[in-house]
Amino acid sequence: PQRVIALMNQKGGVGKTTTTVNLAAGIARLGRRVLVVDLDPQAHATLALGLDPSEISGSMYDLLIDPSLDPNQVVREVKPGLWLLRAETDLAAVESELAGAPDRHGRLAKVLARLGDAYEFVLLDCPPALGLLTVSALVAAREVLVPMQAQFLALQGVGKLLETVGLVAREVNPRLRVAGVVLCMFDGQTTHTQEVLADLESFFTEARKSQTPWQFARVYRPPVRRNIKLAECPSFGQTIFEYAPDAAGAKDYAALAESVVSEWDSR
Amino acid sequence: PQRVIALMNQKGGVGKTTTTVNLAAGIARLGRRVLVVDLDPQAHATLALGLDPSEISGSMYDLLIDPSLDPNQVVREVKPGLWLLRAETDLAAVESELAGAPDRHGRLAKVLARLGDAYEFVLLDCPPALGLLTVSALVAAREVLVPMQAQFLALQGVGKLLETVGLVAREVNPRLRVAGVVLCMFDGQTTHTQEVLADLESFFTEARKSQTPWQFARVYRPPVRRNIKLAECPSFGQTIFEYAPDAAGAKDYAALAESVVSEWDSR
Ligand SMILES: Nc1ncnc2c1ncn2[C@@H]1O[C@H](COP(=O)(O)OP(=O)(O)OP(=O)(O)O)[C@@H](O)[C@H]1O
Ligand SMILES: Nc1ncnc2c1ncn2[C@@H]1O[C@H](COP(=O)(O)OP(=O)(O)OP(=O)(O)O)[C@@H](O)[C@H]1O
Ligand SMILES: [Mg+2]
Ligand SMILES: [Mg+2]
Repeated sequence: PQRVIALMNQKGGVGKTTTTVNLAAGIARLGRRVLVVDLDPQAHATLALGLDPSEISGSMYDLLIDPSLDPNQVVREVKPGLWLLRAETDLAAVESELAGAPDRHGRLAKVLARLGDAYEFVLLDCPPALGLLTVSALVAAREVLVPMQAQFLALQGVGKLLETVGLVAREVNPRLRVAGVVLCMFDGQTTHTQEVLADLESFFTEARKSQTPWQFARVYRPPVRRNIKLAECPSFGQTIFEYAPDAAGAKDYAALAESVVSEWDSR
Repeated sequence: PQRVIALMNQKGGVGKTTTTVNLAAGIARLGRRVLVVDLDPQAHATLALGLDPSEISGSMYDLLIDPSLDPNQVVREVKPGLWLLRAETDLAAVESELAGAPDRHGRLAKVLARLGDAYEFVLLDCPPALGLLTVSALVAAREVLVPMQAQFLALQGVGKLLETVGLVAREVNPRLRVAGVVLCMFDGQTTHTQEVLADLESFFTEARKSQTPWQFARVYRPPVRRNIKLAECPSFGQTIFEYAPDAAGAKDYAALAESVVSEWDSR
């Protein structure tokens, strides 16, 4: 069995890619096989894992456009124990190119199915939008993690996000669940942040009474603190554990990886 | 004559709205009449200026859909000397609703033309995308400011951004110019940030030799430092000058407003 998680948030720059890459690295450090699937035409996860985005050698785009291709030929081990199904900028065209195709939302799920159980953890890095690529991720995934910032304006987008998750769960993927929120770039010092955190917590407490995909969602602890090392390591194509293993960012993503793995093992 | 500036960056969460709102407030503080045009279906500028996004009383959406409406009836003075042409979530539909209309990219320009010279400074807050709303802003504006972070992944999107500006300049708006970059959430302490800043500076130095809309673009100084007060004040519907007039965020946006006004006066 596989834990397949979509990291989604239509808001830009909230920590989706940083979380996908470093959570995956944390999982690999715990000795578990993990696949990162880069679904963003910006290809930032691909870049952050050390690949040259202009070197075209088979990518997510090809697999979505031509379902007869074998994804096992495209996936590469980019760090020890960490595999990548890369993106490239052509992916920006996939929405319009597949606009007519009736099976367009299900193609990613089929690609993952062809990879079988080779990877125990699969993390899908979504673009900042609620279009075809993100919806495909929600169709293919079993769970959702929402990276976000503990800021007032960040709360505004959550409703729309959950509406989309609810829609996919009702129409296509009834087993889809929101595992929870990962607070990124956390600046715990202020009343403001604490208030936003409290808002989120009470929202999830209320949700327990609901029959929604986020009924058992939670805020993952500890939050991931703001740490400049996390912004630097992508420019070297390194994960935080390679670049600055003693940094706060490494500690926080190691802790998140522990949570994600242990709650899976004890399910 | 009017200084009409589009604040654009297709990347999300980089400081477009925070800069639009607080630069506008800084300009109003200097005694100049300023209009904020909220072009984002998220309506964050509208929210940050104290309006209730669910209170529908005429908005950007209506003016784009029905060019016979008078924008003077929709614009409101929301702070002393600061007017707002508000957005609301319906704006998300405008791209598909106007998809067939041949004049769709020019409608915003016509709306602004109907407001005449009532406002000396007009700031257009763009959504995180390069779609109809952003392109309309580039057609309507005379200049572009690019809020961005001094981070590696942020640099990756600049090429695409300038490509879009160049396209609009060639096809529709030959007088469009990129005034420059506003560095937001600046964390000046590290080598990384200094390197990204140096990259940007040398890019603009090179651009002097070009015949592009960004030939005379520059990095505005000082950068706007990361300051939690700037993240807090939207939740009170206040600008930084109302909420925390002595904070670093207020100083930095006051300095930016000085630059934007004085370079206009001395043109
Ligand atoms: N905890 C952190 N501390 C400091 N910087 C961070 C942290 N997390 C992310 N960043 C930086 O913030 C920026 C945005 O993060 P990231 O790219 O992960 O967001 P995203 O949600 O994937 O963005 P997009 O919507 O463009 O895909 C990046 O430059 C990243 O390096
Ligand atoms: N200098 C700063 N210091 C601290 N927080 C900031 C600063 N500038 C912006 N922020 C916060 O960062 C978040 C993103 O900023 P903002 O909304 O201005 O970006 P944006 O580019 O308009 O985003 P979007 O792409 O969603 O429109 C907001 O929560 C904002 O309050
Ligand atoms: Mg990303
Ligand atoms: Mg904004």
